[in-house]
Amino acid sequence: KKSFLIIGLGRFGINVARTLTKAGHSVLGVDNDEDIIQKFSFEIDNVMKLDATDSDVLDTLGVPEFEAVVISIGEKYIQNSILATLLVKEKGAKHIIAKAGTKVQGKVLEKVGADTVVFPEKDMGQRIGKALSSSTLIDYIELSKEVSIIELKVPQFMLGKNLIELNLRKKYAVTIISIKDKDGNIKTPPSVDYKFTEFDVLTLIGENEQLKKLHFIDF
Amino acid sequence: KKSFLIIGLGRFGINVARTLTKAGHSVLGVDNDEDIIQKFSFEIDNVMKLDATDSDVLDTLGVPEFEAVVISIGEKYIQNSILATLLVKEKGAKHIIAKAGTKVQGKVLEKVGADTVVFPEKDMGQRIGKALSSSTLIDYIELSKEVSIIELKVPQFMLGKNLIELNLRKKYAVTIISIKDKDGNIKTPPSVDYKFTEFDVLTLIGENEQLKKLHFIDF
Ligand SMILES: Nc1ncnc2c1ncn2[C@@H]1O[C@H](COP(=O)(O)OP(=O)(O)OP(=O)(O)O)[C@@H](O)[C@H]1O
Ligand SMILES: Nc1ncnc2c1ncn2[C@@H]1O[C@H](COP(=O)(O)OP(=O)(O)OP(=O)(O)O)[C@@H](O)[C@H]1O
Repeated sequence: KKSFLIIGLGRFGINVARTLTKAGHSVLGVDNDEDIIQKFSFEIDNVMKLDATDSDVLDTLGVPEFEAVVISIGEKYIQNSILATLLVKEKGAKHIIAKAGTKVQGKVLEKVGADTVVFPEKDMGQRIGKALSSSTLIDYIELSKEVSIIELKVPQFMLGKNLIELNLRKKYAVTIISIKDKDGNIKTPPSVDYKFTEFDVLTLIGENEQLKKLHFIDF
Repeated sequence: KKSFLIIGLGRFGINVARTLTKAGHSVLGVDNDEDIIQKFSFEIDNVMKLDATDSDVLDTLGVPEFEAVVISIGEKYIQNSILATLLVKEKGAKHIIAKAGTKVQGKVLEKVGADTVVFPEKDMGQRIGKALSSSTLIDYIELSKEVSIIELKVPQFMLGKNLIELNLRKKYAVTIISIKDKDGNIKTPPSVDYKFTEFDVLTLIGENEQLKKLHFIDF
């Protein structure tokens, strides 16, 4: 059982807090908005109204004892987000995760001490943009700059064939991880003699260059 | 080349617009905030200041001609988000994606016509919460209620062994999709005689029940 400090209880922050609470960890959620504190006081075991840019107040929290500190103050209060990150870093936070809206804000947060910066709206915006851009792509997750996991509607050329005949792994180093049929049943790992059918949805992994060659993605 | 209508150019909306623009599609971005329109007028081919809750104005856009309409008005203007969705549905939008902050808002948006609802901050908050909750889990993506793809630090019991010896697929129906070594190089598919080493990061897929049995996840 670990303990976590969540600074800023917007949508992102409260969902980190809820998830950790559900997993049985101890959570201290802080926010300087009284209404927000009232709203979540029954849900999160410890909530406290405080201004996270107040160095003295932060001293009372025992920052180094938390497994991690999550700064989830949004762009509306960008200076608060930056100052709070700087302060908890100074006070010895073991691990800092900060939420940012723009790349620029993210760079500043890293400079002042954030170990990890997340971009919830930017990430989701890109995933949706990519899925909309292709008529077959459903979802797309970057594992690294070169490798992605994608979910897509079974391409025309695969219909009626099985993995042995298609030989995707040898030809393109693309691996089908799972197949979801039209009723939503997921088969993983897929069997090599299964013949692909219309309405199958595939989850597969491969290098972006190879995925482009196969027209699975176009970006 | 397709065309898309993005209503509301907050962080989520602008990133959908940018991603589609990069992929070569035609984008019309609308917002009723003049500053926002000015800010993005050079970046997105078509931007227009308008109130998306004004039915007559929406009539001038040719809503049914867009491949999809994305409603990315946030919780701050929740009634606008709901009314804009209702209106574009009435005007024959082919496909509507709407952003929501809470489950409740998401349900209402579905009722008034959204085909897909996304929760950027909630999703990311849960992913971060889950990664923080486990000392080995790095990332976690739900493919369905029963199946997840997870990224985790190589567990103790796998060190020095290879996939043939571990037999994870036969025993637990868990498939290792890729292995990232400490220099960030990704090997996919992993070779079956590779002996797992400290600092390896694994991406694997399996049923949540099995992942729990292996203590890969604890939720
Ligand atoms: N100095 C501060 N100390 C503590 N909490 C703060 C401070 N400044 C802002 N906050 C809180 O941070 C929370 C999140 O900020 P805001 O609502 O701007 O972010 P957001 O980007 O809309 O968040 P989300 O997208 O996660 O909903 C707010 O509840 C706000 O009260
Ligand atoms: N009736 C409307 N017509 C057009 N645009 C609108 C309307 N109401 C709100 N908007 C715009 O929607 C945009 C996004 O709304 P808001 O900033 O509340 O969302 P948000 O949740 O903070 O967004 P994000 O998290 O994506 O940054 C704003 O730029 C706002 O001007």
